Amino acid sequence: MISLQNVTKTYQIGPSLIKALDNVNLSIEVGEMVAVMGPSGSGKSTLMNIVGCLDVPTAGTYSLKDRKVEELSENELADIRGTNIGFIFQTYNLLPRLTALANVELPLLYDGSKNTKARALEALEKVGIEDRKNHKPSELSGGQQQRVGIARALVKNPSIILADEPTGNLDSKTGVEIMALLQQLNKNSKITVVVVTHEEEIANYNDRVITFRDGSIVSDKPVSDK
Amino acid sequence: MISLQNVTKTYQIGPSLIKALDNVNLSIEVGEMVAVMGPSGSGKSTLMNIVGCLDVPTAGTYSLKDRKVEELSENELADIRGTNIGFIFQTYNLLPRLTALANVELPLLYDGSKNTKARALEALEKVGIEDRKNHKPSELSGGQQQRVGIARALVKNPSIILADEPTGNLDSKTGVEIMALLQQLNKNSKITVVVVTHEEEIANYNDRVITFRDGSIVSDKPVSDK
Ligand SMILES: Nc1ncnc2c1ncn2[C@@H]1O[C@H](COP(=O)(O)OP(=O)(O)OP(=O)(O)O)[C@@H](O)[C@H]1O
Ligand SMILES: Nc1ncnc2c1ncn2[C@@H]1O[C@H](COP(=O)(O)OP(=O)(O)OP(=O)(O)O)[C@@H](O)[C@H]1O
Ligand SMILES: [Mg+2]
Ligand SMILES: [Mg+2]
Repeated sequence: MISLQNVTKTYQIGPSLIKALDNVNLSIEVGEMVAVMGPSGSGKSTLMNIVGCLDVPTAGTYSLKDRKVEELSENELADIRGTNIGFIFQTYNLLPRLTALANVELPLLYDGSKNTKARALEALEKVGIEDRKNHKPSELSGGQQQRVGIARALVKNPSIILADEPTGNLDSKTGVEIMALLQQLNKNSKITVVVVTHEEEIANYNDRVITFRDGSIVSDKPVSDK
Repeated sequence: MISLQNVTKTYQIGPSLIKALDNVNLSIEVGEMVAVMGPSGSGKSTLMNIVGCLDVPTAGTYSLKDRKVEELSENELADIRGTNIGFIFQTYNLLPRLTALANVELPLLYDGSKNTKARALEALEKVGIEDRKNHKPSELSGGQQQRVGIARALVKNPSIILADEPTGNLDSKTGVEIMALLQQLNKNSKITVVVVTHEEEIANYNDRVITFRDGSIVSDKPVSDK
């Protein structure tokens, strides 16, 4: 359902050509739970942005549910980003003037949903920060901001969750709770989950681990000890 | 040299009173290397902001080198923040319109130092990202931005380094390199280092581990297996 064929992403900075992704071939099926690992700067966030339709390849093709993303209309793209994909950003990207609750409620308001406050509150409860619902991001700890980002990504029950280092600022216990939540969504609701992580024990909550180095995939293995 | 006596920090949000720090007593001597751990929201960043003179207690006293910080003049405070303390922020706080090199050079320009470009470049080399010196923050990976923040904190050779989760977005190998660098500065140059971390193996690079829960210190122990 997620298919990258010979995907390359390059940037030009002054005289240097940077290859953030270098000829990447990758397939992820519906209902899989996959970890993406690799050194800092190896292309993981770039991959996630392309998979999440937030960025486009310089070369190669990205297909989602058998449709080439470059051939989709702007409306179809907005629909995918808004409804089907829940994105947890590495740097949270919360709106600074809105409270935690309002940040999580916003995606629901955009498509005229009912019951928006109750659903946003339920998402905050799932990540354990409902008691901070009236705080703005600057009034929250780093890990609390991270969890608002997670709640926001989950609130529309997306069919794909892309989590870019969702536990980086969380203590082990809270990190385990988040991974258990993602695992539950994957197993019970068949949601496809991709998690970028630097930690082996977080990677082991997944079925498969893909490892990047310098923009290329260097290994792609099932997680054995289950 | 760092001494908190009965320090409390509270916030009022609507009807709730939040106790971010609750009667904290803590002493850190010159040349110590200390880890601070605890669940998300337990007060670690609040502690660091007070120790770094970026915030003030609601109650209690914070003394730095035997001088009560509340009695220092604005000039003396600016001097401490600018020269003596290198702060590595949990959310990097880089200037978005400046390159990595310019972000690291900025503290040196403020006090009329010589050789600013060379010194900034050397700091970037120490954290392994000199090849990204001309990138702006939005053109860097999460871990690369984190390392620019680390280089900036070290460039003025401060006597105290406060690192709030310096390896949160780094793969283990790069994280180990950063901790080895901090350890080297501590052992060779007698720099006092305080590291907030969620990871046990990072904490073990330190001499002592202080653990917070709900704004209070619940344990304070030496690191035994060295
Ligand atoms: N400006 C503020 N207004 C209200 N509450 C605040 C403010 N800043 C922090 N808090 C609250 O104080 C508590 C401690 O925050 P702090 O940032 O010190 O936690 P932390 O231990 O660093 O957490 P993390 O590991 O998630 O970074 C949190 O519960 C947070 O919600
Ligand atoms: N807009 C840009 N312009 C130039 N180079 C970029 C840009 N965005 C990313 N890069 C470069 O592309 C490479 C891959 O970046 P990416 O953010 O995908 O890494 P990452 O694997 O997510 O790293 P981390 O673990 O540190 O978050 C990095 O070396 C980075 O410097
Ligand atoms: Mg990244
Ligand atoms: Mg913090």
